[in-house]
This record gives sequence, structure tokens and C-alpha cells, in this order.
Amino acid sequence: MIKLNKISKVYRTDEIESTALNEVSLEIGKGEFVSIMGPSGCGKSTLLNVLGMLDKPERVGVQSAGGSYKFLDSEVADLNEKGRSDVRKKNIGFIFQNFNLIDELTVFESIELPLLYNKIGLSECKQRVNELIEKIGISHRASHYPQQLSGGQQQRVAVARALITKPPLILADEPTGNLDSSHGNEVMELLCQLNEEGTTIIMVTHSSHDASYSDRIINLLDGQIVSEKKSKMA
Amino acid sequence: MIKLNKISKVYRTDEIESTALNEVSLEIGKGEFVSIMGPSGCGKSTLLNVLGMLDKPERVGVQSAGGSYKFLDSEVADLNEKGRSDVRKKNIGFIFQNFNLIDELTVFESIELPLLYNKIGLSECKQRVNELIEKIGISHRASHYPQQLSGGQQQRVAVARALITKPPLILADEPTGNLDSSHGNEVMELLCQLNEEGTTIIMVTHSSHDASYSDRIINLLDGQIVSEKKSKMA
Ligand SMILES: Nc1ncnc2c1ncn2[C@@H]1O[C@H](COP(=O)(O)OP(=O)(O)OP(=O)(O)O)[C@@H](O)[C@H]1O
Ligand SMILES: Nc1ncnc2c1ncn2[C@@H]1O[C@H](COP(=O)(O)OP(=O)(O)OP(=O)(O)O)[C@@H](O)[C@H]1O
Ligand SMILES: [Mg+2]
Ligand SMILES: [Mg+2]
Repeated sequence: MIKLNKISKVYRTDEIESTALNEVSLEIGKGEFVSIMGPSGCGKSTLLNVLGMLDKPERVGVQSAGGSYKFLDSEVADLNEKGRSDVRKKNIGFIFQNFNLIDELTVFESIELPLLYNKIGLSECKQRVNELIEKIGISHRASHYPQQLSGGQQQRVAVARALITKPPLILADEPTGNLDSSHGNEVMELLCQLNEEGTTIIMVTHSSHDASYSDRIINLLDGQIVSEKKSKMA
Repeated sequence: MIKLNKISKVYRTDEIESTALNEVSLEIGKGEFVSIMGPSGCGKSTLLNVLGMLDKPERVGVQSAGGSYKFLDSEVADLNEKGRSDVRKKNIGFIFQNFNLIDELTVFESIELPLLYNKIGLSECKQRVNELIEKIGISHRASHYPQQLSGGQQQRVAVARALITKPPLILADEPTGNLDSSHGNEVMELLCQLNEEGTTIIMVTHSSHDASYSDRIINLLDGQIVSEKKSKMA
């Protein structure tokens, strides 16, 4: 499903050039559940942003990183903004590390939005959103706005919004960082269930407990993959 | 140091009235290190905001909650915005669950700001900020802005900003939620060290590992304290 070959990402600020990803190569098959772990600042969110086509891989001053990113067998590293956005809307659900909820939308509206983009009929929308809101335990907050929610409630809305269209690929950046263990496990169970139904999942996590729900763990350090191991608890 | 008596907080949105804190009473002595735990949405951040005087305790439609909040032996529940802000700037360092970093300030400037408010001389400021930036491992990012930092780097800046003036009270809302275990332990060690020097610390956490660094654990559920226990690992 995903084939990265020597992908790099270099950020430049006025004085400092920092290499967030350094020729990363990696393959992920359809239906896999992979965890990405590593110390703070080592490049995990950057890798997820490149995988999710929110960011183009590049070296400073070089048009393309010379690397390649094949998504579902087509080259996407050089797509423009519109091209990447089209592939993304159809195929990828993204759970952001800082949630990225829209302040002007209620919990219900935020979760419904991806279904509207996919032209799902209104009554089916309503039913699917209500079922998912129930599953993650925030039905009592469905008409609240993000600023009226607790940190963990915002995180659960971000999770629901990424899952609602059952996209073929889910990218999750620390999906349980603000949750107590019981709500955290509910989110992990939801991801496992989708994975059993065929969804490919790539999850960045600091928690080895959460990583144990996945099949494979990739370790990153200073923008490079340093090791990999199998992980299924089952 | 802190004496809360029957403090309540009720939020009202158009259709729903939610009681985030329901007559909470609690005492915290100078130099204590207390953890507050409980499920997502049970009122932990709200309690910390009331303790930090970022929010006034109140019942809907009632001017004061009828409860009382004595901070360093003086009643603060009915202070106005200016009164609370004065007490806060002199006495409290706050680590926010969502960091609340100022976009227009670099890492260095964000951490230096509380020292400037306290009229510390410029060369002493520079030295103290550089030492702390070194301790939490982000000297290589000192001139970056928040949007150029990873999630865990932003969290460490939020931690440093709360500690730099060595305030008598530190309120920490999930200070390690975005950190790997090694950086998370560095933050906990820093907090322990300040506590040994006399700082009072109240920390909201989902991690029983982090809570084990504190002396006492208070459990919240649906806006009420349901249990308490001793905790020192030592
Ligand atoms: N501004 C607000 N308006 C309405 N309701 C609010 C507001 N802020 C918080 N709440 C509600 O108050 C309750 C307690 O929120 P709080 O942020 O204290 O929870 P928490 O224990 O910190 O949760 P978490 O572990 O998820 O961070 C939540 O159910 C939340 O929806
Ligand atoms: N827009 C940017 N400009 C400059 N540097 C950046 C930018 N975004 C990220 N970086 C740097 O790239 C490095 C990798 O960041 P990234 O967010 O991928 O880390 P991470 O592994 O997700 O960390 P964490 O676990 O703390 O979330 C960091 O050192 C960060 O400072
Ligand atoms: Mg990250
Ligand atoms: Mg909270």
C-alpha cells in the first residue's frame, strides 16, 4: 500500500537547517497495523505528515528529495497541493497530535464533515455520526464547541472524525496522549476492530502499551529508522 | 497553603448545564506534591483552573458558589480579574494541557517572559533561561517559534516557562502527555527537585507512573473527590 524510498525532509529557519527525515525507506502492506516510536523531536509527526501528503518530502534547495513515495502503486512525491488533497480526502483519515478541531463546528458537525465531503445522504450521515459519538462516549457533548470540551474529549472527537468514513488508511499521531487508560483502551479497541475489517493503520505513539496492539513496531531516531520488530500480543 | 471549601463550577451552554465541580473541598499544605487523577471529562483541568485563579468558582445564576478558596490564608474566591491576576503572577507557575504558547515568541522569549514580569535583570535572565533550556534538552531549538517545534518540544517549553521563576506553587496539567518515557522522566525529576527545595506541586495526570513521584493521589469522578491515598515510592 505504501512504499517510501529514501525520503528526506529538511526544515530551514533563519539560522538553522534541521534534517527532520534523513533518507527514510519503508514499506507497509494493505491491512497492516504499524506503530512508530522514538524520542521527542526525532521525526515521527513529520513522517506521518509526509505519509499523509500534508507535507511534500524535500531537501533544502532541491525540488524533490530524489526519493519516491508510491501510494497504492502511484507515485505521489511530486503531486501539487490539489493532487495531494484529492488523494487524501478519498483515502486517508488523520488523527492530529494537536487535534486540529475547527472552532466554529460543534462535535456533531466536526465528525459529520468528512461524510458530507464524500456526498453521503443526510439521514445516513446522522445515524453514522450518532453511533460513533455513542461508541466513544461523548453523546452528552454533541452540541458543544471544542473550547467547551476537556482535553480528552477533544482528542476523542479528533479520533471519531478520522474514522467516520472508514478510510482505507488511518494515520494516528499519539491518539491516546490525553486519555485515561480506560478511554485510551476504547480508542485502541476501535482501531483494532477497523484493522480486522481491513483498514491499514500507522500509529505514532509514546506508549508501549498501545504499541502492543499493533503488528509491527518501527523505531525512529534523529530522522532515521534504526530498528523494527514484530509485536502482536495475540 | 490551599484550602478549598465546597467549591462548585457549573458551565451553561444554550441547551445544557454541566456541573464540572460539585462542592469540592480539599486542603493542600506548603511543600506537598499532590497528584489528581480521574477519567477524561471528570473535572481535573477545571479544578486546576480554579486553583490557579484562571477561573472563578460559581454556580449558574449565583454570584459566588457559596464556597470559599483560601490561598496562603487569604480568601480569593471573590477577587476580580485584576486581583486574581496579581496573586497569580507572583505565586503560581501553570503548565497548560494544551501548552498555550504564544505564537509570536521564540522558545527563548517564551521562557524569559515570566522573569521579565518579575523585573529580573537582563543578564541574569539570559543565564537562567539558557541553563533551563539546556536541562530540558531544547537548546538546539531556542530561536524556533512554536509552530516549528514538535509536540513534545512545545510541551517542554510550557514546562520550562512555568518553572523559571521558581514560584511557590506549580500547577501542572498532564505535563508529560506528549513525551517519550525518557523525556517524561526528566520533567518528573525536575518537578521532584523543585519540590525538595520547597515548591508545592499539584499535578493532573493520567499516568500512574508519574503519580508515583508525588506524595498523595486524589481521585476525582464526575466533579467530586471520591478517594485519596498516600503514594511516595520512596
Ligand atoms: N467552557 C466550557 N463550557 C461548557 N462545558 C465545559 C467547558 N469546559 C469544560 N466543560 C465540561 O466540563 C467537564 C470537565 O472538563 P475538564 O476539562 O475539567 O475535564 P478533565 O478531567 O480535565 O478531562 P481530560 O482528562 O479529558 O482533560 C467536561 O465534561 C467538559 O465538557
Ligand atoms: N515547521 C518546522 N520548522 C522547523 N523545524 C521543524 C518544523 N517542524 C518540525 N521541526 C523540527 O523537526 C524535528 C522533528 O519534528 P517532529 O514533529 O516530527 O517530531 P516528533 O518525533 O513528532 O516529536 P514529538 O514526539 O515531540 O511529537 C523537531 O526537532 C522539530 O523541531
Ligand atoms: Mg509529534
Ligand atoms: Mg483536562
